[in-house]
Amino acid sequence: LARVVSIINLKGGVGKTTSVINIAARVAELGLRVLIIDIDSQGNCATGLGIDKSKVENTTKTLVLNPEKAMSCRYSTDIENLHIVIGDGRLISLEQEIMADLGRENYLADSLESLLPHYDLVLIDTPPNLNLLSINALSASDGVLIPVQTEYFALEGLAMLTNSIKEVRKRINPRLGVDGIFLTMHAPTILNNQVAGLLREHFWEHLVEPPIRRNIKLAEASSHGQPITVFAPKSNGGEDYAALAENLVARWAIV
Amino acid sequence: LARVVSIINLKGGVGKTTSVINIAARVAELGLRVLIIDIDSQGNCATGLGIDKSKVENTTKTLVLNPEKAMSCRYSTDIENLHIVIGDGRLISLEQEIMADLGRENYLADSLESLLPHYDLVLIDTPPNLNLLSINALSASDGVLIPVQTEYFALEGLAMLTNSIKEVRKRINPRLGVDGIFLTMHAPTILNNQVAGLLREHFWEHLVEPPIRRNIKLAEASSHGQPITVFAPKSNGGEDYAALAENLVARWAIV
Ligand SMILES: Nc1ncnc2c1ncn2[C@@H]1O[C@H](COP(=O)(O)OP(=O)(O)OP(=O)(O)O)[C@@H](O)[C@H]1O
Ligand SMILES: Nc1ncnc2c1ncn2[C@@H]1O[C@H](COP(=O)(O)OP(=O)(O)OP(=O)(O)O)[C@@H](O)[C@H]1O
Ligand SMILES: [Mg+2]
Ligand SMILES: [Mg+2]
Repeated sequence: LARVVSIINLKGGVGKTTSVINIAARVAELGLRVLIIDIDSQGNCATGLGIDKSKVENTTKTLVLNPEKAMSCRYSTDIENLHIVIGDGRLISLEQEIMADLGRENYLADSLESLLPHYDLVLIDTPPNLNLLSINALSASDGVLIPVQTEYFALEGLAMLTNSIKEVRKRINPRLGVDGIFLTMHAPTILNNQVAGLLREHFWEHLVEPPIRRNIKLAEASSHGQPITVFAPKSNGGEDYAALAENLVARWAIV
Repeated sequence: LARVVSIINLKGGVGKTTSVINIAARVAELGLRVLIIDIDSQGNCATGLGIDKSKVENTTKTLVLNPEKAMSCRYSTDIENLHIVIGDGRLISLEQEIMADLGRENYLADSLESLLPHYDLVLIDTPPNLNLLSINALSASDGVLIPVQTEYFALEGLAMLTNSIKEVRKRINPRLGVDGIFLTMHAPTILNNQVAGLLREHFWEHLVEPPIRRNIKLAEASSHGQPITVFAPKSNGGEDYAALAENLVARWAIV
């Protein structure tokens, strides 16, 4: 059965979507079957993989409300072994629709059940806020991955996030672990190195190397609708995400 | 009476907080009385201005729920003419507390009334999602400012945002205008220039110059708890935000 992992950080713009796309692509390249689920209404995962959202009929909203349709919510990508369930603006109204339901936190976990046998890894991209859909993602997950930009504001939200994860583990999903914290958009500046030092000191047991260096090729890849493994595998971004993904696979011990 | 302006973009990490702090600081330096209101539970505005949130008693939550305490929710900063109402984790529960109330969208507008005579400009920092507090900000505002990072993912959310603004204007606040769209984290790369070109083409009537160039001094300033006007006024970031703020003051014709 697939391991389900949410990539989450309440701070905006730290590289959650970029990480989901590029870790998933590298793990798929290694021959493992990967499914991305985008629960962010911005739906950037589809864009970053070159998929036209307006042509897609079933989305994450379909998956959450209709578990029997789960298999037909998956779309293939240009990457072998990599499928995606696409997020879009329809997710905005979903939260209000299920807010009063019994077991509202477990919709996604229930819908995922029929998909897990078909994959080795499920990666969930989340929005920069802890809404009911993010809680659904945490409730359905075995672990979380936390990308942290090596800047000051990004440090601030980390304590709030780890408290929220503990809360979800206590009240909804006892198996939820922290699979790793990794550094993103890291440049060799004094500030970035200072913050990296602080993170290594406080979170050393969770830190997964290497840091993802700031690299314009990663932003360019997204604008071309390709993961970095296809667009520029030999770039800094390509090499960093390949090494990170391989370290994660070893941690997950997926064989 | 003060002009109330919300800085908003549903995309995370595009420079909303950095812009609130640095525009406010420059406008205050010009002698105008400015109030920042932080409705983002991350509370990065206080950090970026060197204020220790744990020592603060009244916050934005206090302001929203107790209009009679409005005057004592303001805190001074190291910048003359610049005050702030501080956001923090207590805002997370606020949304649920007022969700079922009559006129729930107008709490902030009602609380601000007694403060407006004391200021020329009120800038509201918002979180990267359209929650009830963001709606409160839009309902209380005369205009919005939209920072846009010159990258592909940032383009995507823009259409959704302008639709939401139109919706708020139609159903809650007819006076809500778009005071400006400006470019942030702009580097002289092919990608950034391409996206800037697209933005100039589609939004030329709203675009306020100059673009804010990517400049590590802006991130460093925040880690020192100072606006760029104090930390490094002669840096690219200092000059860009000074020019942008002056162009905005001219647009707002605040005298
Ligand atoms: N290592 C990197 N080097 C350079 N640019 C990067 C890097 N990682 C991400 N980016 C770019 O930075 C921007 C923010 O990244 P991304 O959108 O992945 O963050 P996010 O956390 O998913 O944002 P949100 O909070 O809005 O969901 C994007 O334009 C992306 O292309
Ligand atoms: N022009 C710039 N050049 C370099 N770094 C910048 C610039 N503007 C902002 N930053 C840095 O980029 C990061 C994101 O900026 P900021 O936190 O202001 O964005 P935001 O839109 O408020 O994020 P959120 O969506 O989480 O509220 C911060 O670490 C900030 O210091
Ligand atoms: Mg994202
Ligand atoms: Mg912010």
